[in-house]
Amino acid sequence: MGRIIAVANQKGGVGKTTTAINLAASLAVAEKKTLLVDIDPQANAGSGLGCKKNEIRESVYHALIGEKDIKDVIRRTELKYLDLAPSNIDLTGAEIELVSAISRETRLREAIASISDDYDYIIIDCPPSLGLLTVNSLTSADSVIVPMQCEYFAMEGLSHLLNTVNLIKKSLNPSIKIEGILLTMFDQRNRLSHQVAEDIRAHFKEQVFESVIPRNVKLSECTSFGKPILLYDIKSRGAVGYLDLAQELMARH
Amino acid sequence: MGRIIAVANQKGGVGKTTTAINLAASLAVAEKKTLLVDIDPQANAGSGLGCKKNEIRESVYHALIGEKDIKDVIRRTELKYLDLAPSNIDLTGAEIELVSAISRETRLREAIASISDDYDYIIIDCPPSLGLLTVNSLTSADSVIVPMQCEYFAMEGLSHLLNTVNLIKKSLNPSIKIEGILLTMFDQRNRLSHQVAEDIRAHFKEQVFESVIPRNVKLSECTSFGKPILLYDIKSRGAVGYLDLAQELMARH
Ligand SMILES: Nc1ncnc2c1ncn2[C@@H]1O[C@H](COP(=O)(O)OP(=O)(O)OP(=O)(O)O)[C@@H](O)[C@H]1O
Ligand SMILES: Nc1ncnc2c1ncn2[C@@H]1O[C@H](COP(=O)(O)OP(=O)(O)OP(=O)(O)O)[C@@H](O)[C@H]1O
Ligand SMILES: [Mg+2]
Ligand SMILES: [Mg+2]
Repeated sequence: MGRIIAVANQKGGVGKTTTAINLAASLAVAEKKTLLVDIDPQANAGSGLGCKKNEIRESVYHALIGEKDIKDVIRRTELKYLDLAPSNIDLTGAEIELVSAISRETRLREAIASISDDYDYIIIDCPPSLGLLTVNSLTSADSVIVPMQCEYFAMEGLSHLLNTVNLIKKSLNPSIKIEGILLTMFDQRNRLSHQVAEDIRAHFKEQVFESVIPRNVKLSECTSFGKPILLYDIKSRGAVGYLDLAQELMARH
Repeated sequence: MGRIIAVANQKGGVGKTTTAINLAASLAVAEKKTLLVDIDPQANAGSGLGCKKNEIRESVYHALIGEKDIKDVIRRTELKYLDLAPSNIDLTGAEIELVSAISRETRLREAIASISDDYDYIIIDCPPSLGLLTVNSLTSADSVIVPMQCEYFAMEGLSHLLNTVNLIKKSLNPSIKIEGILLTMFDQRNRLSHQVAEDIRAHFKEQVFESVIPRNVKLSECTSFGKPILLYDIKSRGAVGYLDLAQELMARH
């Protein structure tokens, strides 16, 4: 049974998609069978792997509303052990469409159940909100990775996200836990980065990953070429950061 | 009748809140009576002006559901000509609560109507989604400012946002127009920044503001002190960028 990990934080632009893509790719090169599920209507995870948005007819949306089996939505990527369940624009309407649907919170869990034994890891990239799409992801997941920028606003919304995880733990998914808080866009030269990182470690102690992702322009550039960082520049600090993270994760499970 | 401007982009972390706070503050020091409306449940605009989240009892939420008049929610700030209508955690539930409510898209417009003559500018900070809170903002606004990071994903979601604006123009708010696309976090040293900025200008021509906001750590630091950049470091490149933007805007209206 593969481990299902949601990458979530309602704060925008903190590196959720960059983490989901590059963690999944790093697990795949370690020959772990990995599925990346993109449940963000922005569909950035797909495009970061070179998948053109307007090519996607069937997406996670069709699996959520029960029109397709998730097996029919999954596609292969450049990496042998990495598959992708892409998003598309139809997902935007899903939150409003699902509001009055039956078992609206567990649709993704039901969709993934049929394929979870085919993978060692399933990574879910969430949108920047705590709506039904993120709730569905947290209801499906064994654990959640919370990327946090080393910037001021980072700590602001965290209590809200952790409350949501607790609510889900009480009602929909008793086994969910925090896999870890991941410090992203850490800038060595910037005092604020060090200060926020210290605050986060003091507050969350061993819940913070050892691995830290530095601010590294290669992580932006690789996306514009539709490649994960390890296929673009494996020696870059960004690539090393995510390979470290994958190692840290594999050592636990 | 004050000009109502929404700051919107469903892509997360592009500088919506930083733009809303610092544009509003720059207009206020030019002695334009300005109201900053925070309709993002993350309530970052309030905290960027030193307003503690847990102090807010009445927020924009109570004006949206009709429990309070927006006048009772508005509070003063450190700047004489800048008022704030703060957000709080109650707003998170608003999207689901409003789905089946009457006139769910025009609640904010109705709430603002009673005070719009008291201000020269009303700036609305939107959440990173195209849900009912952003739809309410676009339905209330005369125009919309779209902050765009000079990064790869920036262009990805833009067509989706522009489609939403057009839909609103056809049905709910015929007079809305694009005030401008604002290039944010522009990094002089970074090739990708220049490339994306060129692409955006080639594509959107005169719809792109002349003013460009540079990547400037002071814009992050000032937030941790609860001050707009011009009260934190008026000589910084970040402050100059937003003062330029305010000038450009005032020259038009
Ligand atoms: N470590 C890093 N160094 C430099 N740039 C980064 C890094 N991580 C992410 N970025 C860039 O920052 C921007 C935001 O990252 P990303 O899109 O992964 O965040 P997100 O949390 O998924 O955003 P959203 O909230 O919109 O889903 C992107 O342009 C990305 O290329
Ligand atoms: N020009 C800039 N230079 C450096 N840092 C910036 C700049 N503009 C914004 N930031 C920082 O980048 C982060 C994202 O900015 P901000 O919160 O304003 O974006 P947003 O679009 O409002 O995010 P969300 O989608 O979560 O609402 C913040 O930590 C902010 O301090
Ligand atoms: Mg993302
Ligand atoms: Mg914001």
